Amino acid sequence: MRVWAVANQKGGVGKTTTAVSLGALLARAGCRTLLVDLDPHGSLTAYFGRDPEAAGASVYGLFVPPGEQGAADPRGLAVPVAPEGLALWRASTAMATLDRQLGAREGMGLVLRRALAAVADRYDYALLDCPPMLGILMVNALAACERLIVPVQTEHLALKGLERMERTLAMVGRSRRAPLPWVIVPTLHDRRTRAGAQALEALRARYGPRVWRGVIPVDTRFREASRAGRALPEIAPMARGSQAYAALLEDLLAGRGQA
Amino acid sequence: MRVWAVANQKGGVGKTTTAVSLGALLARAGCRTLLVDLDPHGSLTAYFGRDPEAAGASVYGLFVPPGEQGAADPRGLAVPVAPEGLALWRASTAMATLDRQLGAREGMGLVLRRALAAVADRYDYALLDCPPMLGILMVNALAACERLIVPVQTEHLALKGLERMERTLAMVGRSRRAPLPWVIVPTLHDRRTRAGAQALEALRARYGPRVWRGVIPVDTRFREASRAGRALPEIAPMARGSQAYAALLEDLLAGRGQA
Ligand SMILES: Nc1ncnc2c1ncn2[C@@H]1O[C@H](COP(=O)(O)OP(=O)(O)OP(=O)(O)O)[C@@H](O)[C@H]1O
Ligand SMILES: Nc1ncnc2c1ncn2[C@@H]1O[C@H](COP(=O)(O)OP(=O)(O)OP(=O)(O)O)[C@@H](O)[C@H]1O
Ligand SMILES: [Mg+2]
Ligand SMILES: [Mg+2]
Repeated sequence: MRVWAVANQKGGVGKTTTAVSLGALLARAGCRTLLVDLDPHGSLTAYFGRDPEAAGASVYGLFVPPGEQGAADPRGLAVPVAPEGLALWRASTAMATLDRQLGAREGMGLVLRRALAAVADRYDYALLDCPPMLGILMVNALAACERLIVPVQTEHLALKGLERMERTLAMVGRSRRAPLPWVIVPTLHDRRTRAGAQALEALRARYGPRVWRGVIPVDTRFREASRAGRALPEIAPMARGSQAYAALLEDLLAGRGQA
Repeated sequence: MRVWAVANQKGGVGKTTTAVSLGALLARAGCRTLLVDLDPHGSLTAYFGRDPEAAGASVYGLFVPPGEQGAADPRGLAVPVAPEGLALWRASTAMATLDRQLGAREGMGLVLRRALAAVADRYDYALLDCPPMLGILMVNALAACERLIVPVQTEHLALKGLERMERTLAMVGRSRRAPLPWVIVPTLHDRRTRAGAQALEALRARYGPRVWRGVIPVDTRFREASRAGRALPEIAPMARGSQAYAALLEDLLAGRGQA
């Protein structure tokens, strides 16, 4: 099983949209794919019509010691979502308390990695959707994944935030055995504005081959898809947004376009 | 001093843009205004060209007990930003560790409220920019403010997230003396799309008078303003985005348009 994380501490840059879109494309290509919602706000969970406040098993239960009340067995956590071949580990709002509860306790950074190892035979890919905050959940994702996808809006402030992300990765990277390959994906790109083109140029100039060679354009059909609770590549594979994510997936699978 | 917080656990909905725009409008109207960056990612701090990773006093220091290394005196924290009459309490990335450090320690929810009380004679308004995560920093903001502004993108998923925000407020509200008045501000509204109009209608149908009567339209000039490190109402007061925030401020000051 290949584990990819999608993360950026900046909010609203297309993390969840990226996880949903790539997940659906992988499932349509016949790969058994698991989506994991690590955001206590539960955007990915809500996207597929499930309630992050409902009772029942969620990623939160993975952080409860086995045998205790509320502990979750990773083998019984997945719920099927559309399209066929795609499954989801739900988030719950209780996850917002994890940082406070676990505090500085040792060894809580590998919970997710161990849980994913327990289901590694069932899936070909696992995509981790991270919250917009550096905390225990993002640390778990960075420790569990073998590749990181960083969506970045092509606008000036977002570039400044990326430098901080880079330092976070260096910090977390020290506790991994091998450096974590990561790719920057320009998202919400608006061709019509000068500011968008300038930001994209600055991104390529600053990060070179680490930036994917394409862009994910602004496509209002993403909103229609989220309203329908379906991935855009599933309901409109020829839409501009779907085509862009399909091109990204092709490059990721071919190992192109990232350092 | 009037204290307003700007919060939404959903990322990228225009929280920072709202704080910057209202702050600049208040300063231009002659009100002494303090902006407080509560986001460890430091978007508001970076907006005004300051580095959230730089050493030096920041909001983090308010959570360090007085007398200890790194403690900050609220009276010495503000840095002036443009336009004249606007000041900033900087964020630092170290704030991302506060939840883990403070854990379940009692009484850490009133740190900000006490710090703002120490400077209440110096400002007419304080605007608190919250991170996209329910943690100790947002809890402090909700305990310190007397009014809450919740920017909501006019798209379907954002509406689902608002129900969770409503429950969070009810939860936090129990520890306040008086219920917290809050207003929903539709942001990033795109008149051209059907999905935008439908989401706005659904928002008004569901939340009625709690939704501000206007909308903040998508305006690409916000990006140009952030590139220049200036508030849009300061550099282009006649731009659509500036006019919308000016109309919002007028209603907020007149007590109109919110329950
Ligand atoms: N390429 C795109 N074109 C148009 N709209 C998009 C695009 N990508 C994402 N969106 C929209 O932008 C908003 C933010 O996207 P999304 O929720 O995926 O970001 P996020 O980074 O996961 O946010 P958060 O920080 O809250 O987790 C959503 O309304 C989504 O529908
Ligand atoms: N009305 C608008 N029109 C066009 N662009 C906007 C508008 N409001 C905000 N933006 C842009 O959208 C992006 C997100 O805005 P902003 O950073 O203010 O959101 P936020 O809610 O503070 O995000 P975070 O969750 O990361 O704190 C920024 O690039 C900003 O320039
Ligand atoms: Mg998300
Ligand atoms: Mg912000």
